[in-house]
Amino acid sequence: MKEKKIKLEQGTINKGIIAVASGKGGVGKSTVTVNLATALAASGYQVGIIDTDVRGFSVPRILGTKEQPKARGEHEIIPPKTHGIKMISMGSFVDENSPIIWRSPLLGGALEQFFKDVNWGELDYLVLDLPPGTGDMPLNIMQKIPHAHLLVVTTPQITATKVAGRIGSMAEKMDLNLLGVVENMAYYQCKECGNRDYIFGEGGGLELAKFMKTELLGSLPLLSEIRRRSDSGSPIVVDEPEAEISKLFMD
Amino acid sequence: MKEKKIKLEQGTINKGIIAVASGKGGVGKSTVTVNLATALAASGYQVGIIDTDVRGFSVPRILGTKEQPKARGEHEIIPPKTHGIKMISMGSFVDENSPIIWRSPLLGGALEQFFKDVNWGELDYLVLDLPPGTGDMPLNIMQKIPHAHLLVVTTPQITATKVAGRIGSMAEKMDLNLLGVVENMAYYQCKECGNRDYIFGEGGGLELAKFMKTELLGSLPLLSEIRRRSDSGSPIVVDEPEAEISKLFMD
Ligand SMILES: Nc1ncnc2c1ncn2[C@@H]1O[C@H](COP(=O)(O)OP(=O)(O)O)[C@@H](O)[C@H]1O
Ligand SMILES: Nc1ncnc2c1ncn2[C@@H]1O[C@H](COP(=O)(O)OP(=O)(O)O)[C@@H](O)[C@H]1O
Ligand SMILES: [Zn+2]
Repeated sequence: MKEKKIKLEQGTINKGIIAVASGKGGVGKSTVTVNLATALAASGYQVGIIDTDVRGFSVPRILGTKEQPKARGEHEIIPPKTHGIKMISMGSFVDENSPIIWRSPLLGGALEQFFKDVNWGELDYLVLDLPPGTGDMPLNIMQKIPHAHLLVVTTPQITATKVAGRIGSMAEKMDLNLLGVVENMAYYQCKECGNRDYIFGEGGGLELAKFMKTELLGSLPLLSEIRRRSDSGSPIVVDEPEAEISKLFMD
Repeated sequence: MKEKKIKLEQGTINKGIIAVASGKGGVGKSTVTVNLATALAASGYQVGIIDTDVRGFSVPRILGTKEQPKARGEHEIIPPKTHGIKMISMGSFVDENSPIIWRSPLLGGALEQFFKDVNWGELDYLVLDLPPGTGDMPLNIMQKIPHAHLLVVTTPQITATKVAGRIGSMAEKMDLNLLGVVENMAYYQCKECGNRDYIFGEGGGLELAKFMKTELLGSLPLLSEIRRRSDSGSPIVVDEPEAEISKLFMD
């Protein structure tokens, strides 16, 4: 990853911004965002997350963040820190029961505020969880972070990869640097007898990476442990760094 | 199901309209829509489907429909028939590459046209695949079909059921009749050793049905056969009516 230092109003990002996108909802984009961030933090980096997924602010739940951000003055927001990661979610500023239609116009202004008013301090990486899909929302956000690296999460089905491919061509138009593709729910491995079943098909991740002229960074299995930890707010990388799945996130 | 005969411009619906909704994308709503319709057709009923899911018109692919609707005059559209099911998709009137934002305003007018200008003939059931979520789109459609029965598809995770619960309260406000809940991807059963793994958790479907004061109609397993058949356009109920999964749809 080409490193580029970015100076913020209240802090710096020493290595870069990683924006995590997906073609459809429900492919595990937020799960990958949080586990990637915790893997980076476990390797000793200073990491921040911004949750801009207006369809469902699930980053705070998956990361296990209970505190709200605190305001020190009019233009200084202190982000809560969980498992060594500073995190700000649109969800702390928007009512989760408000219709989605109201949430997206707020997003543009809120994002600028998160870069200016949040006291991020010294960060190595800032990870952004983008809204799902290829509509105007993720596009508007990508335009505000021209220097970001893009990570695309997909599941193996043809339809998930076709839609995610549109993200790739969007990124090309805007000259964002494509980091690679993560294929999630790639297969299921039985705990009892070790049999592997490619439930959602095989090879979709690799096909998408080739189509987008980038690399397949890894394939994650469908694992009840991942879902259980997401629901309880303790990402798998934190508790079991040795587990096979954590290694995949660490690479 | 309370039966109600509905007179259309070009046909009648003898038993009723079933609208299939879901709180989030990717839970298998379109897959359940098509398999429910094919199960009804296999039991000898005359069935039609309208695909209004503007986020991705996947009903034609899952049903295996290759033909386009034909126009006989300005106000007579003949729907293509596949596996004995007449089907009209918004996808045949809207370019799949157009941004989603443009698709929803068209939906209202198109739906009225589908009821007036399509020559449905004698139908027992009309099944509608709604757009996912609890935003304005599915709401606007539900308002146009006040006499419909609502089927809610969810996966077992807490978040999927929480969002789907919002659909239930929407339906109550609009006096739609709740048919029940279908829990999809409820568990994975290993083909080799029979071990069951509740990957996405247990009991979410039942909890949602209780919350919405309705019934859990069935729990479908995560099965690669279902995905493979959806990708190849031959719904499982058509080829293997005896399979356990088909029986679940038939009930
Ligand atoms: N590899 C995996 N194995 C098992 N469950 C997963 C996996 N990845 C994601 N999940 C579960 O799938 C659901 C959707 O994941 P989420 O990250 O919220 O998706 P998205 O952000 O793409 O909408 C969550 O319940 C999550 O716990
Ligand atoms: N019970 C199931 N087992 C295996 N795959 C499934 C099952 N239900 C749906 N799928 C697959 O999951 C993906 C999402 O299903 P789809 O019906 O398109 O969801 P939605 O309409 O809710 O967005 C598709 O690739 C489909 O083939
Ligand atoms: Zn097994």
